[in-house]
Amino acid sequence: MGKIIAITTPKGGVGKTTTAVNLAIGIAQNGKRVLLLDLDGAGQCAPTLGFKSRSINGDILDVLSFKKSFKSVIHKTSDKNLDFIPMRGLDYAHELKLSKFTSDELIIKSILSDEIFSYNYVIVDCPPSLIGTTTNILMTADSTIIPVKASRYSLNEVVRILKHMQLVKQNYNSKLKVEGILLTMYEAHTRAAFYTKKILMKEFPNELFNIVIPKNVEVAEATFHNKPIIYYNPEAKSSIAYKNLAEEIVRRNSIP
Amino acid sequence: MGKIIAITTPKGGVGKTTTAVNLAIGIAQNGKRVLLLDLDGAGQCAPTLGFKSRSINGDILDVLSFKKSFKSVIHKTSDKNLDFIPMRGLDYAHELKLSKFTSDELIIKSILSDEIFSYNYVIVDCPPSLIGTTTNILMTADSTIIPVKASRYSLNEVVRILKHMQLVKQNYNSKLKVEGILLTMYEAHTRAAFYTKKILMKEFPNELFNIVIPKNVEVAEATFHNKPIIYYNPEAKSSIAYKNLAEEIVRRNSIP
Ligand SMILES: Nc1ncnc2c1ncn2[C@@H]1O[C@H](COP(=O)(O)OP(=O)(O)OP(=O)(O)O)[C@@H](O)[C@H]1O
Ligand SMILES: Nc1ncnc2c1ncn2[C@@H]1O[C@H](COP(=O)(O)OP(=O)(O)OP(=O)(O)O)[C@@H](O)[C@H]1O
Ligand SMILES: [Mg+2]
Ligand SMILES: [Mg+2]
Repeated sequence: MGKIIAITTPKGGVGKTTTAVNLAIGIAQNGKRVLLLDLDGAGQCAPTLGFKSRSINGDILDVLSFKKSFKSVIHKTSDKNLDFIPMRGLDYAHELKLSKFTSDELIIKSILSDEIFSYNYVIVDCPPSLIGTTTNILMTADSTIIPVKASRYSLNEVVRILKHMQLVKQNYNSKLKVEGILLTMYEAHTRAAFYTKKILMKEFPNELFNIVIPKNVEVAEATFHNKPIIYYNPEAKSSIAYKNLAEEIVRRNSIP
Repeated sequence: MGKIIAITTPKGGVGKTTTAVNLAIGIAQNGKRVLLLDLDGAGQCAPTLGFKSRSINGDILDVLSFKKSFKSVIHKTSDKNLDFIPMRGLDYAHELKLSKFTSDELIIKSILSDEIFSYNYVIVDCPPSLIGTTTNILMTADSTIIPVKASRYSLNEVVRILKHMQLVKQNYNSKLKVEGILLTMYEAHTRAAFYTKKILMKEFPNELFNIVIPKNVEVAEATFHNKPIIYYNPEAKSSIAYKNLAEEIVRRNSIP
């Protein structure tokens, strides 16, 4: 049964999509079968993997509206170990539709069940929100990765998502746990970075990944070439960090 | 009648809150009466202005639930020209409640009307979303400022919010226009910045502000001191840029 890891925090712009795509690739490069699932209406995983809108034939919203089967919206990628379920960039009407579907917290869990057996990992990109698809995936996920960009705002949101995970764990999904808190776009020389790391090491020492994703201007540059950093420049420090993170996750979850 | 300017884009983490708070202060420093309204459930304007949760006595959710009047949730700040309506950091249940209230797009417009006459400007911080409070405020706003952090992701979301604004303008709020597209946390030496500026100058030459908010590590640092950058370090390049932006907005809107 595939391990479902949701990349989530209600804080915007901290590297959820960047982490979801690069980690999924990193784990696939370790020989594991991975499904990347985009649950954010902005649909930014697709351009990151080089998918143009005409090469997308169906997304999770089609499955929720019973227009397509789950299997039919699984797209192959250039990596034989990585499959992908996109989300097209939703306009207002479709965002409303998605919001209405997912006000039932168990709807995504109900459509996922059988199909994901053939994957070792399902990596899920979440929108910057607590409600909607985020809660839906928490109902069935094994764990979460919580990205944090150095600032008090990001830290405040760690508390918000952890409280919510506690609620979901106690009432619906007892297996849910934190895979780890991940420092992203980290600028080690700044005070904000120093304060953030210090607070996380004090309050969440067991959850904080040792691996840190450094800030690297090429990550944003890569978005103009429709490539994730791990393909755009495999030697970039953040690519190496994502590969190390992938190995760490695979190692932890392979222990008999 | 106060001019309502919404700071909005569905893209997360591009400086909506930072812009809303610092611009509101900048305009107040120009002698104008300003109301800062936080419509993001994360409620990050309050800590930025140094408000602890115990000094918040009511927010917009209280008004929407008919627990408090609009007037009663207006908080005074250290600046006599700046008043503030906070949002407490919402837990899941309250985010759901807010989402249900605001599925009626005209609810916020209906509670705003009379009260805002005494302000010259109402600056509104929006969540990273198209639906909910964002659409509500677009129904009654005069204009929007769309922050953009240099990346293809941010640019894709500019298209999404502009399309949505067009829909709102045609069907509900004919006065709605773009106050400007604002480059934030701008690192002029990077390719991503070069590409982003080039594309915006080509596609939205009339909307793109000449004023650019430079990246400045002290902005995130200031969040640990519960101060906006304009108070934390008034001489920082981004503080000066926000002051210039405030002067530009006041100048444009004072023309007889
Ligand atoms: N390590 C990094 N170094 C520099 N820039 C980065 C890094 N990781 C991500 N970025 C850039 O920061 C921005 C935010 O990242 P991303 O969009 O992945 O965050 P997100 O949390 O998914 O945002 P949203 O809340 O909008 O979904 C993007 O422009 C991305 O290119
Ligand atoms: N000019 C700047 N230079 C450096 N850092 C900045 C700048 N402006 C904002 N930041 C930092 O970038 C992060 C994102 O900014 P902010 O939270 O204001 O964005 P937002 O669009 O409101 O995010 P959200 O989508 O979560 O509401 C914050 O940590 C903030 O401190
Ligand atoms: Mg994202
Ligand atoms: Mg914000």
